[in-house]
Amino acid sequence: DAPVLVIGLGRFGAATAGQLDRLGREVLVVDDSAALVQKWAERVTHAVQADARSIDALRQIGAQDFSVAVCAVGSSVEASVLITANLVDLGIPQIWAKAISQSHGKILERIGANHVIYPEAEAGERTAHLVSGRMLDFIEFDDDFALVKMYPPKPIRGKSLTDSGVRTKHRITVVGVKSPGRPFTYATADTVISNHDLIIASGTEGDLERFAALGT
Amino acid sequence: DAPVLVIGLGRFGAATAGQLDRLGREVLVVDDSAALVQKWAERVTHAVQADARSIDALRQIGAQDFSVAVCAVGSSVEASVLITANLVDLGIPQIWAKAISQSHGKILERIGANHVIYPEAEAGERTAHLVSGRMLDFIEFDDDFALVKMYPPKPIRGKSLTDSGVRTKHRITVVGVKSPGRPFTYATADTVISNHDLIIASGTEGDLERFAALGT
Ligand SMILES: Nc1ncnc2c1ncn2[C@@H]1O[C@H](COP(=O)(O)OP(=O)(O)OP(=O)(O)O)[C@@H](O)[C@H]1O
Ligand SMILES: Nc1ncnc2c1ncn2[C@@H]1O[C@H](COP(=O)(O)OP(=O)(O)OP(=O)(O)O)[C@@H](O)[C@H]1O
Repeated sequence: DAPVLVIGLGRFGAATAGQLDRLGREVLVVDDSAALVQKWAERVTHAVQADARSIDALRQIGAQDFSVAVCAVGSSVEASVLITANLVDLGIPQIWAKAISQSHGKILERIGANHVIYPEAEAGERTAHLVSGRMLDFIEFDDDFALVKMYPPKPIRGKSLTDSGVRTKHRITVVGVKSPGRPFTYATADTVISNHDLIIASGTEGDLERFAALGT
Repeated sequence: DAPVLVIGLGRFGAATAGQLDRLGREVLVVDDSAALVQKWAERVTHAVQADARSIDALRQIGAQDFSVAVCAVGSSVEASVLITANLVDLGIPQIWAKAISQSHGKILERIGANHVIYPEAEAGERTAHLVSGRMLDFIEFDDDFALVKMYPPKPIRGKSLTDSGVRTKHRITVVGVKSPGRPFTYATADTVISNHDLIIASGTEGDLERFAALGT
């Protein structure tokens, strides 16, 4: 519930600030572009113009009082590293920073960013799973646990989950079902999947890819 | 299993092409920068230099034979629209395109992109959920179904899931548990969560936010 400091109103920073605001959090956004600050003045708790590479400028706006900060300045490695170093020197306990490459991210971690985000790389990896055409969404939570929203493969349609052997044969758990016009419902052993449904399925990445390809 | 055409080797395009290659898919990457094409020549099936705004250049490299294409040229709305229009005119059935704003994305949809991706916006929305400090990952699959990897809130630790009333009181389903040094395991009614575990929980966005804040 603590207020969040967001530096940089590019696409990623703007989306972060906007969503925080929608979640009811207080947000102070900082950008060195007066035009952007002006545009955001009414949308969040506070919008301030400053060059975040200057630690004094950050102190003047009270940055040291924040417990969470997001450095959303990506395209200049130098600027993002300087800004992140300032946030560390100001003693902010939780620092999130955007990186545009693995090596950029490693530098940010070394200088004290607790969490590094790679928006384009993560989206690219997700998209690669989706272009096979069968999955509508994909996320990997852990090395051995991924979740997929997909059309049910032919072999499991029109039967209960137990009868189609989803878990016993394919090592997949159908978590839930989304039938058209009805809200999401959790699946049970007797749930029958039709070809109008979307399913949310979990398993390892490999098992999910094979499952999605069944019957093709 | 059809080969994929990826246009643009920026961060998003490169991540998509790289992951497709890792998934064993054939990838043809196109970029108008000779340096980038050179760098990718050994990493994917084929890398070709071309200005994708020219439909003839695309025909010369056989773009019309692809059933899936990804336009990963984001920063110039004009270029991305021209390239996407070419992909549509070439009759490619599945076109994914990166957009840098809602209005950009709407234009791409109108001219025929089947799927529009907003990498920075999606990452920003996810990050906003994560900066509350309690969630380690978050994804919204549907209006009423989201999934979170998180530390278990105090009130549910040291008890079975049934005893802590996770579903009856909080409308949350604990899908699985990740204990340190052990693989992910699916949760059952008798699973007891300790404070060393990470849990993967599902529910609505609102219920998950409240659940994550329990005991704080
Ligand atoms: N030193 C700085 N102090 C404050 N704001 C800055 C500074 N440098 C850049 N910015 C702002 O940060 C924002 C994002 O910067 P930039 O475009 O470099 O990042 P990006 O990672 O490419 O963004 P996107 O999220 O759009 O991909 C811009 O609005 C810019 O004005
Ligand atoms: N007309 C074109 N034909 C082929 N490739 C192009 C064309 N225009 C741009 N590109 C390439 O596409 C890549 C990505 O372009 P750009 O940097 O504009 O997109 P971006 O959305 O900002 O990328 P990122 O994914 O890094 O955020 C660059 O490598 C560029 O050389």
